[in-house]
Amino acid sequence: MKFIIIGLGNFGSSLAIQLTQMGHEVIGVDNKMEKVENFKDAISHTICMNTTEMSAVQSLPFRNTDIVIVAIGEDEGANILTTAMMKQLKVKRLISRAVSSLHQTVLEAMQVDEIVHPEEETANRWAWKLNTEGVLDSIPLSPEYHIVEAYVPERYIGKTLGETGFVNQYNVVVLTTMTTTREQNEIGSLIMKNKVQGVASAKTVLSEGDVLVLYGHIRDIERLLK
Amino acid sequence: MKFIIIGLGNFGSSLAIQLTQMGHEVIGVDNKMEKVENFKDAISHTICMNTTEMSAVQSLPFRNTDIVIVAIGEDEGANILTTAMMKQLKVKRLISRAVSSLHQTVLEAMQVDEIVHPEEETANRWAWKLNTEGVLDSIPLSPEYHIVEAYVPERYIGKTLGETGFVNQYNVVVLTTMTTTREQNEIGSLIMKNKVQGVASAKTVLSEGDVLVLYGHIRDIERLLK
Ligand SMILES: Nc1ncnc2c1ncn2[C@@H]1O[C@H](COP(=O)(O)OP(=O)(O)OP(=O)(O)O)[C@@H](O)[C@H]1O
Ligand SMILES: Nc1ncnc2c1ncn2[C@@H]1O[C@H](COP(=O)(O)OP(=O)(O)OP(=O)(O)O)[C@@H](O)[C@H]1O
Repeated sequence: MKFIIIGLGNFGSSLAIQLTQMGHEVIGVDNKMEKVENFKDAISHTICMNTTEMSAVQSLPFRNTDIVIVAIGEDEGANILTTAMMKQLKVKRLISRAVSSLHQTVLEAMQVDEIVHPEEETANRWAWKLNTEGVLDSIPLSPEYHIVEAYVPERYIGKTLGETGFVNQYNVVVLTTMTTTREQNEIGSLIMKNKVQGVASAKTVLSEGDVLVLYGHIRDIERLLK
Repeated sequence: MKFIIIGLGNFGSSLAIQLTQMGHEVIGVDNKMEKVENFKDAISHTICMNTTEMSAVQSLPFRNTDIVIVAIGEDEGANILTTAMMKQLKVKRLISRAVSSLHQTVLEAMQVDEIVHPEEETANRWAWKLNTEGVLDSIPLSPEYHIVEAYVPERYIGKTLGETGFVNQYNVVVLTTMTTTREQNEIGSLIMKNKVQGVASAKTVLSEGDVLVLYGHIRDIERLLK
């Protein structure tokens, strides 16, 4: 697909680089020449431009572009002006970053298709990661239904998934297990490496130190893990 | 649990507020009085303090604290100094934010327990969300095994999960389905609302416009969705 990403700060540049690596055509735009130079080998195309000026912005190839992302951060005014330009140019799908709640309100009123809050969204993910001891991660699909990563409870160690019967007992879905091993990274520190064991089946053996990846109602999962 | 979060920018304050709402005891620290004032009702405790000064930092209640998070952003020097202080005070679990790759290298050398990259991690999540048309989201548990959210393929519409037989055919796990409805939000814009349908079973009916939440090898999922 074809993307235009405006604002090559940490968020915008990471997104532009990753989409480029995934094989998409990405145009990265920033008004600082040093940023444009810095990223020119990692992003399909980079352009130095002040996107608050309609005369400059009009030259961008919007008609073939699937998604435009306004990733300008600190300068809320520049972000809002740029977003307004994109609305005027009737881009197919417009995603803008919000930096404050007032900023969010303005973007909603402009009816952008999606709003990103990079720092808040990562804070949200980490809050769930840190919330429960022994639970390594919790991804809410809804307030009550989560995907949870947790160590295999002691009473199931050494059994197969089928033998435990906990899938029916607690009405959960098991996606997979992960084996955890200690490895040395490039600078010699010991880090935990998780290795995903494909797709779980009734024959999957649950070993000590393995991580279960489950889906279900959080109350059922809590009871299972006790 | 008990947390100390240093640096109440967008990332630090969102994390502190969310953990407080989840019932944890959180101490939010910042050297700007206006930030401390702004968040004092949303975070369990807030303290105004310059955390690059050992004399000030020593008074924080570290012995009972489970996790310390250094969320200072732009000022890499202050982040690194604060992190060094936390290492010296032998906090139980230390998580620091990295703002650049040089910063990351320094934090790794100091052996912090975990490193967060708020903007980069959100960019990563969104790259997977935007990567494939018709696929609403893709969460990698490993490079090849993903949790994927995608619209029900046409050939399965109107059938039950059991009738389709695709779970065995493609070796995937179905977590749930989500029904999608258009609703008006507070400012009158039409937004898509996703409603999770509990835990999937063989009897789950697949309707047009429903979203399948699947786990499996990305190549098997690609073939299923074609
Ligand atoms: N008018 C403009 N036209 C084009 N680019 C702009 C404009 N204003 C700001 N930018 C660029 O947007 C980028 C991101 O914004 P900025 O660095 O202010 O936010 P940030 O919050 O630091 O970003 P991040 O958190 O993603 O690192 C910067 O590289 C900046 O040069
Ligand atoms: N020495 C220090 N002691 C305590 N707090 C500090 C210190 N230096 C900076 N901070 C605080 O850290 C907070 C976050 O850092 P800053 O705002 O520079 O980063 P940011 O990248 O804008 O953050 P975010 O992206 O999370 O909004 C600020 O509120 C700032 O006041």
